[in-house]
Amino acid sequence: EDPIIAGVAHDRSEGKITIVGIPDSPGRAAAVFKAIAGVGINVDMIVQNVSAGTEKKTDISFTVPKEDAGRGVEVLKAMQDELGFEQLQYDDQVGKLSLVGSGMRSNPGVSATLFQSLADAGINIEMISTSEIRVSVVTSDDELDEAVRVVHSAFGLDADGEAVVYG
Amino acid sequence: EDPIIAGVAHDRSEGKITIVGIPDSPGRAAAVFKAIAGVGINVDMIVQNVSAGTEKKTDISFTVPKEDAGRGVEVLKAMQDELGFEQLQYDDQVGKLSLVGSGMRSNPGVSATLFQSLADAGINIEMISTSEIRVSVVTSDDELDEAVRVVHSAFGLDADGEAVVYG
Ligand SMILES: C[C@@H](O)[C@H](N)C(=O)O
Ligand SMILES: C[C@@H](O)[C@H](N)C(=O)O
Repeated sequence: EDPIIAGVAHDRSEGKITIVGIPDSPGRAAAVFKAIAGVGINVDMIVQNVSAGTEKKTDISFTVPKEDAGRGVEVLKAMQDELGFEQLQYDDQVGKLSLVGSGMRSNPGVSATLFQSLADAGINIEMISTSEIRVSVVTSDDELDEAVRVVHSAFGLDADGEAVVYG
Repeated sequence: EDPIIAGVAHDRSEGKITIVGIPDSPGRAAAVFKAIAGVGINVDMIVQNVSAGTEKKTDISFTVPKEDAGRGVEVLKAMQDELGFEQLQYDDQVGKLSLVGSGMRSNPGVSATLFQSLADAGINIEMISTSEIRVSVVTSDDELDEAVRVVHSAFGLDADGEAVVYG
């Protein structure tokens, strides 16, 4: 199936909280997001990779509206002993870019092209999270506008071909 | 907006490749996925979290059809010097579960409920990747059927309420 690229969405309204070195054992993610939901904070992106080292610890990053991030950090700090994580990081200079389309799973060249366009512009990819219809990357906020420009150009989209698509 | 839970999708056809300790600098992700695309391997999920430690290294995990994983591992092993990663891991006992719906971003309790249902069953969440319409977790393959059962139950879905939805 040919991929369809609907457009590029971008967002700089979110801050990113990273829980560093949380034990990779059942119940930790639940406790984190129960606490965050419990203080009424909406969560956009959640990314957690495997615990790859010898320590059976991993990191959980998630994004929230900037105006709520302070409360999220406070709630989690107060749970540090209970959750057992090593460190909490907060980044409010977050840019999120999503390539929106379909058929991207069966067209791995699409992700490769996206990543290469950012690489050619010297833009670092801080996080990656994908679905069948959306490849999302997080860059720094101050690189986001350039990122949007180079991605439009790489896919032959015109500069105002923004897709308002959710996925 | 109230969340709508359409159903639960699950998949055990994929293997997971984790590139451990790759330098977090522009061009690395592009090189990885150009190589994978270049040998015609479809990629489903890509997850990369931030480089949180002092070393400016991170991990990139991605899933591919099991029958292609061997080729993917070979291609990346051959690039170890060029890419500069520490280690390659391959896991072919991967279960992927996705809660599919809408409005989940503005209803953080939905993710919390998903994670809690797995925690209560003692099921470890190895990876998390979310979008507005899908919360995906990776568990081990042998816990996947139980995971699907407890998630259906937690959301009051009947056992054959599987959604064939892509997102
Ligand atoms: C790290 C966290 O996701 C843990 N593995 C859990 O199941 O809750
Ligand atoms: C780790 C990898 O994503 C790197 N940050 C890059 O931009 O390619």
